Amino acid sequence: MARIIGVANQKGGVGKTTTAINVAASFAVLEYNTLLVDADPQANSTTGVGFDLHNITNSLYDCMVNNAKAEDVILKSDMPHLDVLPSHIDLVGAEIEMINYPNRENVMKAVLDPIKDKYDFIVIDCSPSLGLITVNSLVAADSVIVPVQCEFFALEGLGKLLNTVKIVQSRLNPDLQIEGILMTMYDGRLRLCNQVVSEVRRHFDDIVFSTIVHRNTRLSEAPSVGKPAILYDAESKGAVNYLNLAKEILQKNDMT
Amino acid sequence: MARIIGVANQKGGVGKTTTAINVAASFAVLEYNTLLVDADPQANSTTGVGFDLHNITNSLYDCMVNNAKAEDVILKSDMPHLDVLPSHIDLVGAEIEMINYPNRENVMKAVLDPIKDKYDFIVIDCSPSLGLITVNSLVAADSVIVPVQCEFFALEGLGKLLNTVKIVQSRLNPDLQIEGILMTMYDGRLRLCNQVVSEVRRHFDDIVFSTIVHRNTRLSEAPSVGKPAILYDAESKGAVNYLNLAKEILQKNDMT
Ligand SMILES: Nc1ncnc2c1ncn2[C@@H]1O[C@H](COP(=O)(O)OP(=O)(O)OP(=O)(O)O)[C@@H](O)[C@H]1O
Ligand SMILES: Nc1ncnc2c1ncn2[C@@H]1O[C@H](COP(=O)(O)OP(=O)(O)OP(=O)(O)O)[C@@H](O)[C@H]1O
Ligand SMILES: [Mg+2]
Ligand SMILES: [Mg+2]
Repeated sequence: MARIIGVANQKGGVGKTTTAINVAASFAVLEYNTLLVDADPQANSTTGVGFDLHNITNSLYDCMVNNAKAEDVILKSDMPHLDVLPSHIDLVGAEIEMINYPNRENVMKAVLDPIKDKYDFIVIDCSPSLGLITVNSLVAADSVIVPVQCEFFALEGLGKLLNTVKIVQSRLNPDLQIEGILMTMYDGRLRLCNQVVSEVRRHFDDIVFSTIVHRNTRLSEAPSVGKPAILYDAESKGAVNYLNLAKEILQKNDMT
Repeated sequence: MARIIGVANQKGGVGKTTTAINVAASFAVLEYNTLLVDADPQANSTTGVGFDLHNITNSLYDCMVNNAKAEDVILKSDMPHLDVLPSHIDLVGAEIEMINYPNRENVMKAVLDPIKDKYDFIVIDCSPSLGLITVNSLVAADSVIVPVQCEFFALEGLGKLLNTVKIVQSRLNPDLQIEGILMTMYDGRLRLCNQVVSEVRRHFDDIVFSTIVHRNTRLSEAPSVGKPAILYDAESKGAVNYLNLAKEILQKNDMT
């Protein structure tokens, strides 16, 4: 039975996609069967692991709006143990189309339930919004990773996201946990970075991952060749950070 | 009569807010009457120029959904010649509330029309989405600045945004122009950065600003003290880049 982990933060550019791709790839390298779900119409997770959007005919959109089965849409990536449920720009329209569904917050859960037994982990990459698709991801998820860039605006948005998680827990998914807050793009030479890390630790110490992801150009280069960092440059600081994160999550859930 | 400039890109974290705040502040320093409109429920432009969200009672939400007059909601900032039309988290709900408005794409235009004569420039900071509020901004705008981070994913999203601009031009606002594509967070030492800049120049050379905004920690520190970079550290590379951008826009529009 898969553990479903959402990666969410309405603040843009904080490293949601980079985290989703690389933690999923790290689970796959450790031989856990993993599915990466791209729930962002930008489809960055889909292209970041090497798929060409022109070749994508069916996507998460079809599962959520046209009743397509997830297993008929899922693609095998270049990596063993890593499958992808791709996104498509049509997903932008799904929110409006689903507004009047009777069970509009539970659509993603219904899409993923039939395939939950085939995987150890399902990782969902969310768009920079707290709209209906992100809420669907939080309802389907067992837990959520919150990437937080070591920047002022990212710190500001953290409270709003944790509020949303509380609302989802109280009304839609009481079992939703916080897998952890992940500090991203950390650069130890910058005063602001260190201030933000200590501020987040001060308020949320018990849920901040000990793994910190450093700013590392290999992480931003890797998607341009359609590979997770661990395939692009396994020795890089970024790849090592994400492998450590995967191990920390396994330990925390007594799965090692 | 104000020139209304939207700052938009559905890719998150590319520097929309940083650009909106600092180009608006640069126009104000050059003594052009400027209004900064925060059209993002995250309200980063509002806090980035020093306002405390707890003190914001009326916002753009009230103008768009509750028929409040812009002039009753606008706040004076610490800088002469710079006013702000603040945002609020309620704006998240505005998209759903406006879905059934007869003229749902023209609401922002109707909000700004009555005050257009009081300003030389109105700069609109958009959220990382192509939803109804962003479309409203593009309909109200005379032109749009597209910030593009020197990264792979930002390059990928550019085509989608330019497509959306074309759709808005053909159906809703035929006068909408592209003010320019602005390369942001440029670091000349990184190969990927240089590749992205030359790729954007290759495809869109005629609309790329010659001003490039460099990665500069002063730009990310300034919002934590609620000031535009030009007030926080006028000598900094970031502040100088944005002043040059303002001058480039003035020259382009024969306003110097
Ligand atoms: N640790 C890191 N070091 C260097 N670059 C990084 C790092 N993490 C992410 N990046 C780069 O920063 C940019 C933003 O990251 P990413 O796209 O993963 O964020 P996101 O939260 O998914 O954005 P969006 O809100 O648009 O979905 C990308 O270009 C990515 O390659
Ligand atoms: N040129 C720059 N140099 C250094 N840091 C920058 C620069 N431009 C922006 N930043 C920082 O990068 C982060 C992202 O920028 P910003 O918030 O302006 O992007 P955005 O596109 O408005 O994000 P969102 O999609 O969430 O609205 C912020 O923390 C900001 O302070
Ligand atoms: Mg993303
Ligand atoms: Mg912003």
